[in-house]
Amino acid sequence: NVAHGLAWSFYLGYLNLVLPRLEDSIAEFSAKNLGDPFQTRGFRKLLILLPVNANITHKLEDADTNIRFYDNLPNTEIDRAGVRGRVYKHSVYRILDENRQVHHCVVEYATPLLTLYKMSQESSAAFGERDRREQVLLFYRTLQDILDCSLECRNRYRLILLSDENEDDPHFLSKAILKN
Amino acid sequence: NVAHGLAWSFYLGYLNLVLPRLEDSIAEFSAKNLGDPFQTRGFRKLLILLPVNANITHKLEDADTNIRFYDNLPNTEIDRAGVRGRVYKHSVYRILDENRQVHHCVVEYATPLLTLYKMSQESSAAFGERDRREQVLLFYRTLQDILDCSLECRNRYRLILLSDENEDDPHFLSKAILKN
Ligand SMILES: Nc1nc(=O)c2ncn([C@@H]3O[C@@H]4COP(=O)(O)O[C@H]5[C@@H](O)[C@H](n6cnc7c(N)ncnc76)O[C@@H]5COP(=O)(O)O[C@@H]3[C@@H]4O)c2[nH]1
Repeated sequence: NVAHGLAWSFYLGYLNLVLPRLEDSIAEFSAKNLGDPFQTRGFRKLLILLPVNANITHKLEDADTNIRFYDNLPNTEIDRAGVRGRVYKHSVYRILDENRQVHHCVVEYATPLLTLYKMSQESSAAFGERDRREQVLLFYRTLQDILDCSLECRNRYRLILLSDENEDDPHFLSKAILKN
Repeated sequence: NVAHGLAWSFYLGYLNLVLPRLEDSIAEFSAKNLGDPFQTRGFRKLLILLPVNANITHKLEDADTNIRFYDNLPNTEIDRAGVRGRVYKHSVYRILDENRQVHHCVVEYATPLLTLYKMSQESSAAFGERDRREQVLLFYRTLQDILDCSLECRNRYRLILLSDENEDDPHFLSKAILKN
């Protein structure tokens, strides 16, 4: 089961490395940014977006004009498997709510869903569009189970499963993020 | 099958992004480094190490004193799934052969093997040491098949499968790399 391995990979090779450092990263960012954006209306967890159709954009503002890129958190550099100082970073977005108030969030899509999407497009991967949706849900459930048992990652993230029913609402994404 | 998904993830999420840019990256590096290390005895492909026991070190010099970190190739920054300017880089190593000649190589371990290794250590992953070896070999074969069909990646890499029989030779790794 592809999703099972990708969920473990996402946890062991990414979330377990970056989530314990997130608080410090946000603190360092706030120290450098006058009027600490996270102190007013900011959310100090990593928001991880999981669209059920695995339809991922590379720039969140392309999906919703109420979302704007603000800045990146400071880089984390880790020696990994022969790559010296491999860089891990997160992006901070300014998100407008329905009252035009600004919120700052650290948000990104779950990258492994890109793999599921592209596999469903590659005939040689033996993986169709119907498998894809099923695998996204399996990825979500497996990841939930793994993270529920992880002491180091506790309370440092929020998994946001995005259904594809309201995609014609131009502000569907910002609302889904802020609901959390 | 965990290895199947990890091989596709490694190709779709990494090799297919970085291998087409490798030649330019090396050219940019050579332009900045007097006495272009790659012109003398250098290898202009990405050498990807796959130890069958998935035993990966984060710094190659820890595995063999004939290997020394030299420098990193220039960063590549790509907007990926909401992360703005995600950084991709490779490390260049100076490797001594048995005649004490220096060779420069772009080399790294296949990071997904770290996931296989750690899964075999996590009881909740339902994945034992024996599965691990089998999965490394499946990862290798699947990756070979994918890359054989990839026009964009052709001739820009070398997969080096490392058996665990000669691990007591202190220069096993440098010899295995240079044999290629
Ligand atoms: N958002 C995000 N930011 C990151 O920096 C990051 N790094 C990893 N991941 C995701 O975590 C999981 C585990 O990563 P691993 O390194 O074992 O496999 C990685 C790794 O073997 C290789 N790879 C990707 N980016 C790099 C990189 N910069 N340097 C070396 N190898 C890389 O290709 C695999 C798939 O990458 P992604 O498909 O981007 O998703 C990964 C993966 O799902 C990331 N996700």
